[in-house]
Amino acid sequence: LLELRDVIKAYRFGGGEFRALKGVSLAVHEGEYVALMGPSGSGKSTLMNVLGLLDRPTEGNYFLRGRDVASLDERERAEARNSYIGFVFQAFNLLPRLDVLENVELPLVYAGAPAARRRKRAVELLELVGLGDKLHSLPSQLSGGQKQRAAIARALTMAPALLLADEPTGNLDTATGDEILDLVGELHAAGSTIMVVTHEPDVAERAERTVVVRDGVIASDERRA
Amino acid sequence: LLELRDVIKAYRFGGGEFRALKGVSLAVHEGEYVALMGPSGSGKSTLMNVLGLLDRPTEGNYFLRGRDVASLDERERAEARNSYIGFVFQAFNLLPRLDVLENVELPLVYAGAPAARRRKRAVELLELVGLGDKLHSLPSQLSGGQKQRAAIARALTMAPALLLADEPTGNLDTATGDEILDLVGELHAAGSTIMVVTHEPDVAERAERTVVVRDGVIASDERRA
Ligand SMILES: Nc1ncnc2c1ncn2[C@@H]1O[C@H](COP(=O)(O)OP(=O)(O)OP(=O)(O)O)[C@@H](O)[C@H]1O
Ligand SMILES: Nc1ncnc2c1ncn2[C@@H]1O[C@H](COP(=O)(O)OP(=O)(O)OP(=O)(O)O)[C@@H](O)[C@H]1O
Ligand SMILES: [Mg+2]
Ligand SMILES: [Mg+2]
Repeated sequence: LLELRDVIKAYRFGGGEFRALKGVSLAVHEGEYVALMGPSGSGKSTLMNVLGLLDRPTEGNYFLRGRDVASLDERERAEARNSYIGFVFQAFNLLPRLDVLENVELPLVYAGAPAARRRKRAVELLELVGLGDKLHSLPSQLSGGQKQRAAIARALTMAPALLLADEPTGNLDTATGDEILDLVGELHAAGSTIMVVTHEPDVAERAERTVVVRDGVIASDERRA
Repeated sequence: LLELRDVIKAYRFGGGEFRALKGVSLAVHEGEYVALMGPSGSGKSTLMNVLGLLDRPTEGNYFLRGRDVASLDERERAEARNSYIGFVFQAFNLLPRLDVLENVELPLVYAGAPAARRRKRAVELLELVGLGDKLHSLPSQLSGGQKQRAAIARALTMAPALLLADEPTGNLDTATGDEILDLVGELHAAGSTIMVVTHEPDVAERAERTVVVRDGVIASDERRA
């Protein structure tokens, strides 16, 4: 489904350049469930942003469904992001002036889904993540873990073929986190490809493959026996 | 050191009222190390905000060092917050236009510390949390866990008598998280009172007492044998 070849991501600022990714090569097949781990600051979110078409490699290539993303124009990139990629951000990125329901409906709005169907789907997901009583709350009225769950519900609305989740249970107690991971497991069972950044071994256990990043490179890549 | 008596915290909005704390009573002695756990949305951050003088109870009383905080004026509240309370926010709350070093120096600036001493102390803490190479980065240039560590360093600059940390290791890998908890342990050994909100049993293990919050009330309060 996706392949990174010798990807470098450098940030330029002030007097110099900082390389967050220093030559990453990675291939993920359709339907795989991959956990991405590694120390704080090692490049995991940067890698996820490249995979999710939110950022471009400085050098190297990213092939998504066989096409080099460098050849896609802005409209094609946006279409890919909206139609088959679901992204859960480490900092949630909910829109502050929309209520929870409107935030979660957003991907369906972009997809042109009819209002009644869109609402039904969004409400269904919000109930699955335990936010059925917060539909009309604003993000500022939510706890940290509630914002995280709203971000997860938003990413799941389109049942995306590729789910990229950046530390989706970091602000959740174990029981709530398990419920979320069960939902991710159902999406996986339906055929989706899953990549989850996590610091917790229990969360990584649910994946069939663990990739460890360290200082901008892939340090290990192991499949579960 | 601190005592909550029948504290209620209600948020009013739209058509009604939501009670995040529904009658909480809690006493913490000087030098105690308390872990605060409970499901997402149960009221932990709300409780921490009341303890840290960032929010006021709707009903009930909060006695800090024997004084009812309702009797303190705004200047006295600010002084207490700046002089002996260190707060690590669940969402970090770094100031976006200040670099990491300036962010961490802020409590020392409020305390009127001389510039050279303030810089030395801030740099020392940033090196202890592994951000020695990020002194002049802006928060937007940091990873999630790096922002978290900057927020921790800022809370520790004044070696506060009361440290309130809201999920301080949620975005950190185990090794980095352990280093941070070791620093907290040193502050505790020096006599400070520590309250840490956490979802992780390993983190709670370091405390001598665990308080569990559920749906706005204290469900259990146990001391380690
Ligand atoms: N400004 C507000 N207006 C309305 N409700 C609020 C507001 N702030 C918080 N709440 C509600 O209060 C409850 C408790 O929130 P709090 O942030 O204390 O939870 P928490 O235990 O810290 O959760 P988490 O583990 O997810 O961080 C939640 O249901 C939340 O939606
Ligand atoms: N805009 C930027 N400018 C400069 N450096 C940046 C920028 N964005 C990220 N970095 C740096 O790139 C490195 C990797 O960041 P990234 O967010 O990918 O780490 P991470 O593995 O997700 O960490 P964490 O586990 O703490 O979330 C960090 O050292 C960070 O400071
Ligand atoms: Mg990250
Ligand atoms: Mg909270």
